[in-house]
Amino acid sequence: VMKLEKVTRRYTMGDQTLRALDEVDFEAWPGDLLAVMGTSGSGKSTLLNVLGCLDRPTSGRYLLDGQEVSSMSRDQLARVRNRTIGFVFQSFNLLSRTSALENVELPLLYAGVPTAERQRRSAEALTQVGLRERMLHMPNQLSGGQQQRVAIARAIVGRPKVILADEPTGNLDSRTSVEVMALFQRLWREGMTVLLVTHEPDIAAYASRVITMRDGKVKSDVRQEPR
Amino acid sequence: VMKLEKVTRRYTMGDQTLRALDEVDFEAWPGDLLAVMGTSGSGKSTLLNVLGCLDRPTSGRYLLDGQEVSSMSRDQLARVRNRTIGFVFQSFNLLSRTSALENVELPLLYAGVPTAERQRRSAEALTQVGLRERMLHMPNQLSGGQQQRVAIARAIVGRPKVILADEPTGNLDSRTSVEVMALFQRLWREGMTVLLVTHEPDIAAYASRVITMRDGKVKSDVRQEPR
Ligand SMILES: Nc1ncnc2c1ncn2[C@@H]1O[C@H](COP(=O)(O)OP(=O)(O)OP(=O)(O)O)[C@@H](O)[C@H]1O
Ligand SMILES: Nc1ncnc2c1ncn2[C@@H]1O[C@H](COP(=O)(O)OP(=O)(O)OP(=O)(O)O)[C@@H](O)[C@H]1O
Ligand SMILES: [Mg+2]
Ligand SMILES: [Mg+2]
Repeated sequence: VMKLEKVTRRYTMGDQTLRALDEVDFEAWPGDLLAVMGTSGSGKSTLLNVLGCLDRPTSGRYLLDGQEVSSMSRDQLARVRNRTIGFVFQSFNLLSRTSALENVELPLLYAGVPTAERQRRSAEALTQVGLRERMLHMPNQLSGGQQQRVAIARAIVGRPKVILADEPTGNLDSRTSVEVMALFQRLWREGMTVLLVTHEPDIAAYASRVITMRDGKVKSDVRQEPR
Repeated sequence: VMKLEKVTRRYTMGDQTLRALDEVDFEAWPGDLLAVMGTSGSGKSTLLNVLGCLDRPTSGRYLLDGQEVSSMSRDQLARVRNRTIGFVFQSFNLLSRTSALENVELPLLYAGVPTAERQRRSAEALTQVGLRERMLHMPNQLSGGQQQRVAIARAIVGRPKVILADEPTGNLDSRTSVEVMALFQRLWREGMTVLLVTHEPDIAAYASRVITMRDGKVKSDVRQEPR
């Protein structure tokens, strides 16, 4: 469903060049529940951003559902991203002046879903992440872990084909993390492909496949029995 | 060194009242390396914000070094905070238009430290968190875990008496987390009091004391042999 061929993402700062991704060959299959691990700065977020069409490779090809992403128009890309991909950002990226519920409604608003259905589905997504009691709070009236869960609810509400989650349990206690991983596993069994960046082995244990990155390269790629 | 007496922090939203802290009696001693654990929304960040003078209790008393904080003037409070406390925020709070180095220099700038010494000490703090190669990067040119480490460097550069760290390893892989905890332990043995919020038992294992919060209350308080 997602294929990177010799993808490099270079950053140039003055006379220095940094390869956040270095000639990466990578393929994600429908039905993957994939954990991406690796040290701080190894390129995990960059990988996810390229897969999520939020960043373009400096060289190499990215094929999404068989179609080359660099050949799509901006409109096409925006539509594909909204319909196909749900993204949980490492720093949440919530709109600070709208409530948790309104933040979650955003993808459905773009997709033209009618108001009643939009609100019902958003309330449901927030309930699934344990935030029924906090739906009308603004982001600055929420704890760090609650903001993270609003970001997760927003990523899943549109029932996308693929969920890309960057450290979705980074601010969550063990019990809440287990609830979120159970939710991701349930969505996965219902047919969603899930890629999540995590630095915690206990969380990676829920995945069916684990890749490890270092210095912009994929160092290992292992299938396993999910927890 | 820090004492909360029957401290409550209430939030009122319409006709609802939420107690983020609920009649908390708490004391931190010089020489503590304290881990604060608890579920998402249990009040950990609120506790740290009150201890760090970034938030005021709705009722109860806060004594910092024997002095009642509510009786201090705004200037006094700002000076105490700058000189005594180093704070690592759950969401980093870096200035986006200045480099990593300049972000770390900020507490020393407020304290009137001369330029050469300020830059030397800031470069040293960044080296201690493994970011020597990234000193001149802007925050948006850094990975999540690198931004977190800039926030840590900024909190320790002023050699404060107390470090309050809210999930300092939340975005760090295991190896980098171990390096950060070794750094905190080294500062602790040099005489700093360290309070850190964490949801990871492996990180709490480095502490000499662990408190657990739930629904705005301190549920348990246990001394242990640090890892
Ligand atoms: N401005 C506010 N208005 C209303 N409620 C608030 C406000 N700020 C925080 N809260 C609530 O106070 C409670 C405690 O928040 P706090 O940030 O201290 O939790 P926490 O233990 O740090 O959680 P986490 O582990 O998710 O970071 C939460 O339930 C939150 O919704
Ligand atoms: N705009 C930029 N300019 C220069 N370098 C950048 C830029 N953005 C990212 N980098 C560098 O690219 C590397 C990879 O970053 P990335 O965010 O993908 O790491 P990561 O694996 O997600 O790390 P973490 O676990 O800390 O979140 C880092 O070393 C970072 O400093
Ligand atoms: Mg990252
Ligand atoms: Mg918090």
